[in-house]
Amino acid sequence: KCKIIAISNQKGGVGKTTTCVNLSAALAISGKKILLIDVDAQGNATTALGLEKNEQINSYDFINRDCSDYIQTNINNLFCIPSSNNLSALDVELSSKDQREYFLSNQINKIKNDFDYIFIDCPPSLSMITINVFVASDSILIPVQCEFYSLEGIAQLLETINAIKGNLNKKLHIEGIVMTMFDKRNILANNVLSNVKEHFGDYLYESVIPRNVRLSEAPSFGKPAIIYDVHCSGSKAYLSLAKEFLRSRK
Amino acid sequence: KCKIIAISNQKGGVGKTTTCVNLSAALAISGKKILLIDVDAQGNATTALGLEKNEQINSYDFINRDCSDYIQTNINNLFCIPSSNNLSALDVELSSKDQREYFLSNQINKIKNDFDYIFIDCPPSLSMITINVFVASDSILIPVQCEFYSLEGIAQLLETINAIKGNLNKKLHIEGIVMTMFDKRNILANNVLSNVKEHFGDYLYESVIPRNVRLSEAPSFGKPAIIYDVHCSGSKAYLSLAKEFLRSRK
Ligand SMILES: Nc1ncnc2c1ncn2[C@@H]1O[C@H](COP(=O)(O)OP(=O)(O)OP(=O)(O)O)[C@@H](O)[C@H]1O
Ligand SMILES: Nc1ncnc2c1ncn2[C@@H]1O[C@H](COP(=O)(O)OP(=O)(O)OP(=O)(O)O)[C@@H](O)[C@H]1O
Ligand SMILES: [Mg+2]
Ligand SMILES: [Mg+2]
Repeated sequence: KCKIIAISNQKGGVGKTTTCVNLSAALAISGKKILLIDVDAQGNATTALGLEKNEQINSYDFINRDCSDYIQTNINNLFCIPSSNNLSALDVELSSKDQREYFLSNQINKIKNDFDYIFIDCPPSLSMITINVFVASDSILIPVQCEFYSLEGIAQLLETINAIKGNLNKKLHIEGIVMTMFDKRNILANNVLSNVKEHFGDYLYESVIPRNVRLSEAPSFGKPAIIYDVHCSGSKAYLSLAKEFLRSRK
Repeated sequence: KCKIIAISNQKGGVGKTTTCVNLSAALAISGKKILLIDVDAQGNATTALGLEKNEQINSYDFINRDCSDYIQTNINNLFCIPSSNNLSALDVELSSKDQREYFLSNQINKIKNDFDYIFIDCPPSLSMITINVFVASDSILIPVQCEFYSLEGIAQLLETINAIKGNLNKKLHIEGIVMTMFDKRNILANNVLSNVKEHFGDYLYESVIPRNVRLSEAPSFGKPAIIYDVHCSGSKAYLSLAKEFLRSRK
């Protein structure tokens, strides 16, 4: 049975795309059949996989035009529905439609049996697109940067998730929280980590993603970091996260 | 005559709030009368100034309820209209209204003569709120993080700005581009900087904001970095940016 997981946090630049791409790739390499859907108009996940935005098969047409195709990436077992610039108009377009929260969910149901997992890379907002994703998903994986502002956003995100769970999608739950860009020499980062452990310890993955420049270099080569440089500290952390993810799924 | 400047970039976590707060504070200390409007539902700028969200005077009521008050911060010459959680519903609410792009601009016109500059901290999206900001503003100051993904977003942002300039706000122009979180030891950061210089050199400020942990510590004390630690490299860079900003205004 396929599980659908949103990678979301309305705080910007916390490592959503980096987590979505590297976790998807790590699971694909371990033999799971994975679909990555990029619903962020920026299209960073699309670029990170070496693909082009605004092609014939894209997530705007997937949601809005009933076109349920996907494409193969150059990584075995990893498929993708790339981004489109049209996504930035989708929020306004959806908000006047009937059943506006269910567009993505209706489409995903047509293809989900082809995969073990579907990961959805979200934009940094709680817009109508993100609501569509929360309604379509089984769970949400939340990257949290080891910074003060990130703490503020978690409570608001959990409130929104509970509201969706109560009204639109009863099965929705938190898959887990992963700390990103951790610099162990930095007191603030350590404070933020212990703060999250204290308040959200039940959800927190043991794998902590370190700040590692190789993770931010990889997208310019159109490859996930675990392919670009499997031995760097960032890749090792994402491989360990993938193992922990599969263990907690049992 | 008051100038209204949006701090915007749809890419998340690039330093919009950090730039908006520190530039506003630096100009206020130099004697200019400044209003900072926080239209991001996350309310990071509100927190950075030691203020609370969802108070009686907030930016949701300012835009949507015709309430044109503002509050004094504990910094001389610096005033604020704090954020509100209600902002996350505003996009959908505005999209069905008549003249939906002009709500903020109509309100700002009532108070703008009280100030030398108004800075607006934007959320990481090109939503209806951001469109309202672009219609209300004279110019846009764009923080760009020294990362590969940031390059991708600039072209899309400039396209949106030109579309607004052509249809809704003829006076809109680029105030400038400021590079943020620059680490001179990092080859990727140097590549991104020279890339932006080559393609957008006319807009690029000479002041480059270095990666400096003191900038990310300051918000937890409710103070701009230039107050929390005026001697750190981050504060010095923002003070130099403020001088450059005033020079280019002449
Ligand atoms: N662990 C890390 N170490 C160093 N750099 C990182 C790390 N994780 C992500 N980055 C870089 O930080 C920036 C932000 O990460 P990313 O784009 O994945 O965040 P995001 O949450 O998807 O952003 P957005 O909110 O814009 O969608 C990117 O330039 C990325 O390459
Ligand atoms: N020059 C810098 N050096 C180190 N850390 C920084 C710097 N500028 C900003 N930061 C930190 O990086 C994170 C992102 O910055 P900030 O929140 O200002 O970006 P933003 O563009 O406003 O994000 P969002 O897209 O969520 O609104 C914050 O935790 C901030 O404290
Ligand atoms: Mg992203
Ligand atoms: Mg911000």
